[in-house]
Amino acid sequence: MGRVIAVANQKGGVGKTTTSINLAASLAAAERDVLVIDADPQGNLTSGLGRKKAEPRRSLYEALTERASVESALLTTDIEHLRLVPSDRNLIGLEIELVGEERREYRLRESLEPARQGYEFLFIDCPPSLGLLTVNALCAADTVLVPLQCEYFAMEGLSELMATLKRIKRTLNPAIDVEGVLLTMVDERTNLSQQVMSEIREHFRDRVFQTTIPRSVRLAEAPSFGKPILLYDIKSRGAQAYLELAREIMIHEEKG
Amino acid sequence: MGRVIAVANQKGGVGKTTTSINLAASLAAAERDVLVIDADPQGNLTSGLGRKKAEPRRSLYEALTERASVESALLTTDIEHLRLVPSDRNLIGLEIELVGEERREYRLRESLEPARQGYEFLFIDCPPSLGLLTVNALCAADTVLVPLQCEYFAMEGLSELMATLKRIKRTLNPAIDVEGVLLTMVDERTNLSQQVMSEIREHFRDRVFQTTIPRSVRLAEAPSFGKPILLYDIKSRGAQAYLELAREIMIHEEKG
Ligand SMILES: Nc1ncnc2c1ncn2[C@@H]1O[C@H](COP(=O)(O)OP(=O)(O)OP(=O)(O)O)[C@@H](O)[C@H]1O
Ligand SMILES: Nc1ncnc2c1ncn2[C@@H]1O[C@H](COP(=O)(O)OP(=O)(O)OP(=O)(O)O)[C@@H](O)[C@H]1O
Ligand SMILES: [Mg+2]
Ligand SMILES: [Mg+2]
Repeated sequence: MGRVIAVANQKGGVGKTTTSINLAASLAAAERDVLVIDADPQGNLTSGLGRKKAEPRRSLYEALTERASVESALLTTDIEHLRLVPSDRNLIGLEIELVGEERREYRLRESLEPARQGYEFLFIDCPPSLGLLTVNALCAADTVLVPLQCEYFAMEGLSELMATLKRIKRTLNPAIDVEGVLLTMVDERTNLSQQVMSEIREHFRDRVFQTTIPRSVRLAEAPSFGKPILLYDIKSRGAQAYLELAREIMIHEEKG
Repeated sequence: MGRVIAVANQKGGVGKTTTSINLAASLAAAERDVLVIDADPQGNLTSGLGRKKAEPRRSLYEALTERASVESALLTTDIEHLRLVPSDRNLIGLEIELVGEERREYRLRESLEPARQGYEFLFIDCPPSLGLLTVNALCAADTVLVPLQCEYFAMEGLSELMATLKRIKRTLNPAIDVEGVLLTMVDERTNLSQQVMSEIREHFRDRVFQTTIPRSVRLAEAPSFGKPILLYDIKSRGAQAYLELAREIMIHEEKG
């Protein structure tokens, strides 16, 4: 049974999509079977993996509204062991469309159920909000990976996110746990990064990944070529950091 | 009659809040009367101006749900000519609470109406989504200022934002116009920034501000002291850039 990991943080621009793309690609490069799901109407994960929005096709929107399996909307990617469920701009209206519907928080969980045994890891890229799409991801997930930019506004949102997780664990998904907090866009030279990093490590202790992701412009360039960083520039610090993170997750997995 | 400017972009982390705080503070330093409204449940604008969430008080949430004037929730700030309408986490549920309500898109416009003549500029900081809060801001606004990070994912979202603006202009607010696209977090040294900047200037021509905002860690440090950049470090490149932007907007204002 594959592990479902939601990549979530309501603060915008902290590296959710960059982490989903590059962690999934790094695990697939290690020959693990991986599925990534784009639950953000912006569709950055979909285009970051080279699938422009132009083609008319099925997406996560159809799977959720038709209560169908996500397998009905699968796409291949440039990486052998990596499959993608693309996003669609119609996801914007889902929250209103499902008002009043029974079990609307479990739509994604039900659509993922038939697909889980085909993959070892399933990542869900969340939008920057705590609305129905993110709640669906947190109800479908075994764990949540929280990318965190080492800056003040990102720190501020963390307590809100943790409070939401507690509420979800109490009411909708008792099994959910924190996979880890990932420090992203780290610029070792600034005091701000150092200060935030030490505060986070003190507060979250062993729930913070050892691996940190440095600020590296190559990571921001790769999506314009529709490629994960390991296909764009494997020698870059960004690529090495995500390969290291994949190793850390696989070791943690083996320990059980 | 004051000008209402929505600061909007559904892409996360592009500098909406940083621009709202520092542009408003720079105009207030030039003795213009300015009101900033925090329409993002994250409340970064509120805390970035030194008003922690702890105090029990009225917020934008009460003004919108009670159909009261925003003046019923006003706070002072460290800057004489700058007033604030704070956010509240209850704003997260507004979209669901107002489902089916007549004219739900105009709540903010109606709450701002009585306050407009007291200010020359009124800025609305939007959340990273195109949901009801941002639609309310776009229905209340005379113009929209679009902060844009010079990176691929931010570029991708621009066409979606412009399509939404056209739809709002056609159906809900025929008077809305683009104040300008502001290039933020510009790192002159990278090809990516140069490439994105030239594409944007070609596409948007005179609707792109001459002023650009450089990446400057001082801008990211200032919010942890609850201060706009001009009170935290007036000599920094970030402070100078926002003062220059304020001048550009005031000159544009005088030309009519
Ligand atoms: N480590 C890094 N170094 C440099 N740039 C980065 C890094 N990680 C992400 N970026 C860039 O920063 C921007 C924000 O990252 P990304 O889009 O992945 O964040 P997000 O949390 O998914 O945003 P949103 O909240 O809009 O979904 C993107 O332009 C991305 O290319
Ligand atoms: N020019 C700049 N140079 C360096 N850091 C900046 C700059 N502008 C903003 N920042 C920092 O980048 C992060 C994102 O900026 P900000 O929070 O203002 O964006 P936003 O668009 O309001 O995000 P959200 O989508 O979550 O509302 C913040 O930590 C902020 O302090
Ligand atoms: Mg994203
Ligand atoms: Mg903001």
